[in-house]
Amino acid sequence: EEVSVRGIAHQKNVTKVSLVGVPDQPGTAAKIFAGIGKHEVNINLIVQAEHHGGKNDISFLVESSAFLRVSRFLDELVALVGGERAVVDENVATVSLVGEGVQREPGIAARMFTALAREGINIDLISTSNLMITCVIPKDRAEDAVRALHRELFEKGVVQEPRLD
Amino acid sequence: EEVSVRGIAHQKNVTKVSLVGVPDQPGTAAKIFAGIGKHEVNINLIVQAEHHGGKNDISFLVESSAFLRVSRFLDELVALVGGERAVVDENVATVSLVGEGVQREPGIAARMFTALAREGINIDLISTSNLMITCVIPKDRAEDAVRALHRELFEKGVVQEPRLD
Ligand SMILES: C[C@@H](O)[C@H](N)C(=O)O
Ligand SMILES: C[C@@H](O)[C@H](N)C(=O)O
Repeated sequence: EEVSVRGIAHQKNVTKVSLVGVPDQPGTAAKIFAGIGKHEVNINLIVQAEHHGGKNDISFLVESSAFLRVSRFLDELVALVGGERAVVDENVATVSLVGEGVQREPGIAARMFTALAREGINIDLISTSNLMITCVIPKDRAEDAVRALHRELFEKGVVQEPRLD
Repeated sequence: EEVSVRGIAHQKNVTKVSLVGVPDQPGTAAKIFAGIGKHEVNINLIVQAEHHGGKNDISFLVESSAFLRVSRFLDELVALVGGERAVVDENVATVSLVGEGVQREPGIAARMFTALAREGINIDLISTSNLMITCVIPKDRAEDAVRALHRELFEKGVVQEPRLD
């Protein structure tokens, strides 16, 4: 199938919250997001990767304007699930490649990550779906990242030749 | 805005690979996915969450039929980036809620996670975009998960009242 990148999106008004060392057992994620829901805070991204010995970390992004509210109940949330601590980073932004099937082609993901690496931009979180690849990067690098991705993917042409399989 | 879940998707023919303890510096993710791309393996999901002291883990899902090929170059990939080890889990499946804006409403994420928790299903990975929330769960629980989500979100009605803000 032919994969093409339709666009590059980015968002700077986000703050990252990571609940570190939460128990890796059924119910933990439910309690966290039910707790956040009570405060009517909108979420931009939720990411959880590999567990380590019965514990895991859950990261989420909220709009920066909502972070003050979130910060008021963060300790309570960590205590509720028996986590170790909350880590906050306000210096983050998202940059996303958008297009049907972009995450399937390792070539496209590699080009995205390579374009960021060439600019010396460190990737903090990665989340994908069949429609987009999203990277969380330092906020002060967002414009450089968008420019680098545009150069790599649009100016060099990214519409893949239809595969013959 | 009114958020509604359009559907529930799941996929069982996937295998999880996690590259554990990779250096958290620019270029690591690029090398990994350029390496995978050389072997023409399609990826179903890429997830990376919080780093710990200069190291991070990157997890990805491949179609189970492609895993044999991946397993042949996995050690080389770990060595290429200076990671600690690769962890493989073939007993995984994905279950996803699909609908515009589903990840923004913590209520919907909470209902998804709560429906899984009630069935005693542990969530192994989480990845979201503005179109879907995907959970990686044990493969032998996929049908239970889909049934539980259907009951929670469709039978109880999930179209949210339009917000007045
Ligand atoms: C860590 C958290 O996701 C846990 N595994 C759960 O199912 O809720
Ligand atoms: C861990 C990995 O994502 C690294 N931070 C990178 O930018 O490639």
